[in-house]
Amino acid sequence: MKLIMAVVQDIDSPKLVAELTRNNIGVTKLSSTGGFLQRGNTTLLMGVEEERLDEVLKIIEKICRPRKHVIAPFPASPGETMAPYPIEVTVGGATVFVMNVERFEKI
Amino acid sequence: MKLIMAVVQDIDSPKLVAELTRNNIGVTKLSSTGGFLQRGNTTLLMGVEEERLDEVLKIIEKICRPRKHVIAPFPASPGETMAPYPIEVTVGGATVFVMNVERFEKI
Amino acid sequence: MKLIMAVVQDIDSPKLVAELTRNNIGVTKLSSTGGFLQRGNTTLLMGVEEERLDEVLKIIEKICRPRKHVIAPFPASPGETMAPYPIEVTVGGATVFVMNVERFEKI
Ligand SMILES: Nc1ncnc2c1ncn2[C@@H]1O[C@@H]2COP(=O)(O)O[C@H]3[C@@H](O)[C@H](n4cnc5c(N)ncnc54)O[C@@H]3COP(=O)(O)O[C@H]2[C@H]1O
Ligand SMILES: Nc1ncnc2c1ncn2[C@@H]1O[C@@H]2COP(=O)(O)O[C@H]3[C@@H](O)[C@H](n4cnc5c(N)ncnc54)O[C@@H]3COP(=O)(O)O[C@H]2[C@H]1O
Ligand SMILES: Nc1ncnc2c1ncn2[C@@H]1O[C@@H]2COP(=O)(O)O[C@H]3[C@@H](O)[C@H](n4cnc5c(N)ncnc54)O[C@@H]3COP(=O)(O)O[C@H]2[C@H]1O
Repeated sequence: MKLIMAVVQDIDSPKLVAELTRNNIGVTKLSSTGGFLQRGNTTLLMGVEEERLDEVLKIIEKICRPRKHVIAPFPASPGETMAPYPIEVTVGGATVFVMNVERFEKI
Repeated sequence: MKLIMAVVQDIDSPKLVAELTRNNIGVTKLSSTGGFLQRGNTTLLMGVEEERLDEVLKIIEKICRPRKHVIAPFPASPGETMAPYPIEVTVGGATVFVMNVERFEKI
Repeated sequence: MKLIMAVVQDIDSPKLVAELTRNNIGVTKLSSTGGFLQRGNTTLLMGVEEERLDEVLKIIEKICRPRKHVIAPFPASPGETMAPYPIEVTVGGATVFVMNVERFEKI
């Protein structure tokens, strides 16, 4: 059993969760916030048998798309000089961590 | 040190957290949502010394009970045919992942 | 790649996230609750290359401070005798778990 933790954009989460459920993949959703943009995103936890790992990564890839966000520059600390124009940041479709599960129990 | 991530039903969480605390087990609570039922549940994080792992799993087993939920069927996508009657889903007491902690620090 | 899960006090989280971002460390923030004090705290997820692990732990150490909280004693179960006076609890700066990431993907 592997545990996948995937940080995805809020806008892709409903479709991704529906597709995972349709394929009988267990998933738990956590609301989260991106450190850099300070905007809401979604962290999904999926316990997956090792032989289905690639299938799940393909589903994530199919549904989660990178998007460009235009942000007004913000000073990290007061007095820091800011760019006088908005900057463009590309937010990836998903940031995915796969960890080993030593023991899995359904109680 | 092992990290236990347990997804439990909201209704069992207060009693479980109190019992863990009474037994000097550290625990952090995260609000979460089930992928299938789209209902709130609770994800607990517990860093536990390896020799106390079985004790903690027994406490979870003692307090977390499976329950039947009756749900009105919902279409995964518009136009999909729905069962004309409510369906019964059994939600387990806890879904538990145990992972190895390579390094543990109290700062 | 290692995944750091750090439970920190809410009051230190903004400064810590800003410092991590300034140092190009990716971070995702989850709102959480302490099991014992039942107060809000913050759980940070950081995927970090192994050679930057010590650097990140030093940043956490620099910013997260232990603090004394005075709490009115609360009965774990009704009828339990309570201390007749408030008690002092020291909450540490950070509780840090480091786990191995078997696979890391940016989609
Ligand atoms: N110090 C910095 N300087 C300049 N640009 C920066 C930056 N930090 C992040 N960015 C950019 O901003 C996007 C949003 O980052 P945020 O931290 O809000 O939201 C992140 C964060 O919540 C999570 N994430 C990414 N890498 C992570 C890591 N190593 N550990 C934990 N969470 C991570 O995934 C979300 C999307 O990340 P993604 O890389 O696709 O997209 C990132 C990246 O393109
Ligand atoms: N492998 C895994 N990875 C990550 N999180 C996991 C997981 N397995 C379970 N969970 C978490 O635990 C909750 C309870 O799961 P349980 O299997 O007891 O109880 C489940 C199961 O009996 C049923 N169920 C789940 N997915 C289904 C599906 N695709 N088809 C039919 N029934 C499903 O509905 C109940 C509630 O599911 P829901 O998703 O709302 O809520 C789930 C989910 O939040
Ligand atoms: N092994 C572990 N696994 C998962 N999460 C963990 C953990 N150890 C600590 N945490 C998380 O870190 C927070 C701060 O813990 P710390 O040990 O610094 O500070 C603790 C500790 O000094 C004290 N404390 C905790 N449990 C206690 C108990 N059973 N009896 C007496 N004092 C306790 O109260 C402070 C606040 O605890 P609280 O639970 O509200 O909040 C905890 C909890 O959210």
